[in-house]
Amino acid sequence: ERRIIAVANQKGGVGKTTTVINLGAALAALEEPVLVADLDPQGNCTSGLGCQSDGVTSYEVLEGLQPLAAGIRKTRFPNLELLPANANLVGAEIELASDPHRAQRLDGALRAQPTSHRWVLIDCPPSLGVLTANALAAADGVLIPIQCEYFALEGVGELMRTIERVRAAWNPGLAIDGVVLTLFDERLSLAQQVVTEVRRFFGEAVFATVVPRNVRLAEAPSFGRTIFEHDIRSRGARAYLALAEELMARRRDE
Amino acid sequence: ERRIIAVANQKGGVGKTTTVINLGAALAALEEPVLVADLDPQGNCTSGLGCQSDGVTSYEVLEGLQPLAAGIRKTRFPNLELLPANANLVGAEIELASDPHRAQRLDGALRAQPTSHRWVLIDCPPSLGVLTANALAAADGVLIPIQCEYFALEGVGELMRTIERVRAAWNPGLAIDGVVLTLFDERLSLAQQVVTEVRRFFGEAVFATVVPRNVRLAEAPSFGRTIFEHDIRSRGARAYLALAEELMARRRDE
Ligand SMILES: Nc1ncnc2c1ncn2[C@@H]1O[C@H](COP(=O)(O)OP(=O)(O)OP(=O)(O)O)[C@@H](O)[C@H]1O
Ligand SMILES: Nc1ncnc2c1ncn2[C@@H]1O[C@H](COP(=O)(O)OP(=O)(O)OP(=O)(O)O)[C@@H](O)[C@H]1O
Ligand SMILES: [Mg+2]
Ligand SMILES: [Mg+2]
Repeated sequence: ERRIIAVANQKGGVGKTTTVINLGAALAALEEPVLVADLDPQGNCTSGLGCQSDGVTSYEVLEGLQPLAAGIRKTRFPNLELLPANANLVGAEIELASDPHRAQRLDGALRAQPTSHRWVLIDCPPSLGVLTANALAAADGVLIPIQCEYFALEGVGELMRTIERVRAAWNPGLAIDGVVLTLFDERLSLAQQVVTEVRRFFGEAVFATVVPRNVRLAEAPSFGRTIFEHDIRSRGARAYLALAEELMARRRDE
Repeated sequence: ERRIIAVANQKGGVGKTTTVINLGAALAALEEPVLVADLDPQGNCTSGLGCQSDGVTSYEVLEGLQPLAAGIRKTRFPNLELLPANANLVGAEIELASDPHRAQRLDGALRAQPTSHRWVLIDCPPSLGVLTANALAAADGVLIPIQCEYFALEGVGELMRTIERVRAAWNPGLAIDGVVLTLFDERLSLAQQVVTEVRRFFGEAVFATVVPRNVRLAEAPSFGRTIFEHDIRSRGARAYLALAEELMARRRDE
């Protein structure tokens, strides 16, 4: 059975893409088949995995021009497939604006196409528009990366309200699969305060694993590599492996 | 005379808000009156300057419910005023979607209201929707913060195409006032490559000043302080002061 997780936070640069790529790669390395769905017009997931974004992408799937299967492609990593994205997705926000079912396009495409993946990780853009709405409407759960810096807490209330709206309108079963603290920099006195405050707000939902700020994670995508290829001994690699194991354990416990 | 600058880049977390707050504060410290206009529904500029976001905000001004003057408020910093933002702005994207003149709302409000500011710095959200279109249509120039990391270069082409579209549709005189390299981390071998590549792509437009990754800059907004209040001896403070002087020199040379 497949679990669909939207990795979302409208705050920019908090590690959504880095989490989708490396959590996806960790799950794949642990023999769990993963589909990464790139729903960000910037296509950072697509390029970060070293893939091209020509041919059928998430744009054609959202617009109903192609079935999901036509867009799914293999990556060089075993157990890891990708639905790529490119800048055409910017058009979807405008083109779908008048369609009352605009937020249910991805959900329809995923329901119509059973696949053998155990996990589907959807990378969202830094906004709460129609693309993120599609991801939340299609998802079983949301994973919220929160950067351990000041502005990181500002948007969380807005994100929670959006999740409520999506539950009310399209997806009553949408769960919070977890909150992952990212870009933790121990030199920043503020970072620990953010960790404490986030744990107070979200409680048990916050993963024990905290992803440190780690230079290796910033370098890896420029080579189209996951952190495991780039530097498996790094703190970044260990953190995403631990996060994958925690996510799998939470699923077993259900 | 007033110069209106949109600080824009759809890539998230590249230092747009940090640049608007601290470049604004540096210009104000150099006796140049500044208006900061927050056009991001996250309202990070508003909270980073220690201001509230109740009452009249950029939402009411864009919707034509209130004139610009009603939204402008003093901050505790001399020569620095603010048009605040809050999450109501999310509504503007949807409410204005059917208005053919949706992108010219801010321009209209600014033209209708001469002010004594020498600079207007507009903080944009991490997207290329109607809010950023309003900023670009109203601006004399664009300042593009680019983070010295891999994904930072990915979206630049898309941003340039958007600027072209805005020039063709609404604002033929829109200039590139400059590109500022931010979050430069000398431990990251990639950072220097990004600097070289950005200088090759943008040439003279790139400011000589490169803003280093500096813990003090990340701490300042949690106290509602500018970098100059928080730690005036820091590398972050020196960088934004140098950037302000460079921007002023470019304006004199015109
Ligand atoms: N733990 C980390 N350590 C060091 N660098 C990181 C880490 N996580 C992310 N980064 C870097 O920070 C930048 C932002 O990360 P990323 O692109 O994953 O964020 P995002 O939330 O997907 O951004 P956007 O909002 O634009 O989609 C990237 O340059 C990335 O390489
Ligand atoms: N030079 C710097 N050194 C250290 N931290 C920085 C620097 N510039 C920005 N930051 C921190 O990085 C994070 C992202 O910066 P900021 O919020 O200014 O980016 P942004 O482009 O405005 O983000 P968004 O796309 O969400 O609007 C913030 O936590 C900020 O404090
Ligand atoms: Mg991303
Ligand atoms: Mg910002």
